[in-house]
Amino acid sequence: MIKISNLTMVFKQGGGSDSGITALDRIDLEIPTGQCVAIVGPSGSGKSTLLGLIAGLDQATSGSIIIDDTIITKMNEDDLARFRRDRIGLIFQFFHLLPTLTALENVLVPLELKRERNATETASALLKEVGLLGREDHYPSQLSGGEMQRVAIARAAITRPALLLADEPTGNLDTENGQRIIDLLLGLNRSQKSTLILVTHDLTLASHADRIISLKDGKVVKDEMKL
Amino acid sequence: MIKISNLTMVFKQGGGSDSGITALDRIDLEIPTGQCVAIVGPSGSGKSTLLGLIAGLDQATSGSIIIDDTIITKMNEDDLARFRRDRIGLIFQFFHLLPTLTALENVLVPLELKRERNATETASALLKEVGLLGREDHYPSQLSGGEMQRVAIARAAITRPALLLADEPTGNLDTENGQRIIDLLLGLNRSQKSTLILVTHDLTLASHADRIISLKDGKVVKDEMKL
Ligand SMILES: Nc1ncnc2c1ncn2[C@@H]1O[C@H](COP(=O)(O)OP(=O)(O)OP(=O)(O)O)[C@@H](O)[C@H]1O
Ligand SMILES: Nc1ncnc2c1ncn2[C@@H]1O[C@H](COP(=O)(O)OP(=O)(O)OP(=O)(O)O)[C@@H](O)[C@H]1O
Ligand SMILES: [Mg+2]
Ligand SMILES: [Mg+2]
Repeated sequence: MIKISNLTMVFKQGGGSDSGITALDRIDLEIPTGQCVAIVGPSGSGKSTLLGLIAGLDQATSGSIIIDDTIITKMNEDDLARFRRDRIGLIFQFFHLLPTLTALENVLVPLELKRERNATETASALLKEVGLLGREDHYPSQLSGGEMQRVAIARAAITRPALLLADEPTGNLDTENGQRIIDLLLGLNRSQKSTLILVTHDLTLASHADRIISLKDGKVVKDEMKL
Repeated sequence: MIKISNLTMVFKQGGGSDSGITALDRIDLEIPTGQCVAIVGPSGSGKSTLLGLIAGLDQATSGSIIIDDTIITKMNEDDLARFRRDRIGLIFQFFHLLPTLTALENVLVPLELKRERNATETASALLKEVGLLGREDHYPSQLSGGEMQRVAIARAAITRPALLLADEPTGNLDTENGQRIIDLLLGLNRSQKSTLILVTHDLTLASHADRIISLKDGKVVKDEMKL
């Protein structure tokens, strides 16, 4: 269960003036374990900011986030890093692959942090599943945009995390590759009971979620369960 | 008129082995001045590679590209840089904004290279047109994904280039902002007679083009004029 209460994020105004930008405005949300949620909304509405706070990558201005019994908003950086390593898979809007590691090595990073055996076979199989057979030894600079995106997806999925946070996971993919990713993510949700939070502009992806939350100007303006 | 003949791009295999990756395989295409063309195809099919060669950013393995009477594939780097500055607007798949310049300053760069007067008013008006009023003074790190994308679009459009090359220009945008961008780009095509080449996975955007070229494994597999 993810419990978000009165969550607010104010950035100092870009130009250095005193007024702030309220990227999130007193958000209240409860997401039951194992739910698949799509978060949609206009560009700039606060989606990536919300995901970053849930992952503990940023510090909220006020409010709280509790994941199961852990108060994310009260943890220090080391504990947050450990929590993420053990429980969260993250797909960033712009991937954040390590440029000095190959596709395979990038996917292996979370498994090595968790010291899993047979890591290489697991990573190769997952790269094949996302259609990257033949690209394992490429560095990010030798991959297309959608190939980099798929490496980022494989890296987040490989530990079968209890909570997967995905920011625009199909943004650089054609319909067919996008569907492969949808199947992979939904598969995690059903077989692993992973909680999935998918930020997306892709209405096909959103249509597969159990619930669609719409943001606008940092607020929740709609919250619909699929019937 | 863009005339592409027998264009081939082979990358050395990612892993350093001797076999190469044929990202483009003997492409022949003619694009009349003022046409609006969508280039579609699966992830990894060669779209960004093709755009990079047309822009003279990379060197083809073989074949030729002629834009009006200029043989792009025979030019040196300085001449290519000047040609791009004077005639081409480029929207990269991952934007390539300068991190140390604000949104407004990023948009101004092409105008300053061309020494235009009233540059600041033109840039501000264009940022407003893409919905970025209030974000002019933000640095790229202070912008959302779709906001950065729109800065990149404004930067490419500001010189009203004779040839605009756009790689996934709506990839990080919701429907409404995406439509604003479609209107802007089509407006350039109609009023400026700019030739537009739009690489995209967005079928809505592609549907507005005069012609849709489909790539697969580095080859043109379909080339359809809209009726
Ligand atoms: N460091 C920052 N300083 C100032 N403003 C910021 C900063 N980071 C983000 N913002 C602003 O906060 C708002 C929300 O940003 P966020 O990245 O969450 O949007 P988003 O919904 O993910 O948008 P997109 O769909 O374009 O990716 C944006 O309007 C952005 O300009
Ligand atoms: N420097 C490189 N070395 C080796 N292979 C490369 C290199 N750059 C690109 N490739 C390969 O060339 C192919 C075409 O890449 P390109 O970026 O043109 O694809 P794309 O159609 O733009 O894909 P996407 O829709 O994912 O952006 C890809 O399979 C990619 O792995
Ligand atoms: Mg975002
Ligand atoms: Mg590409």
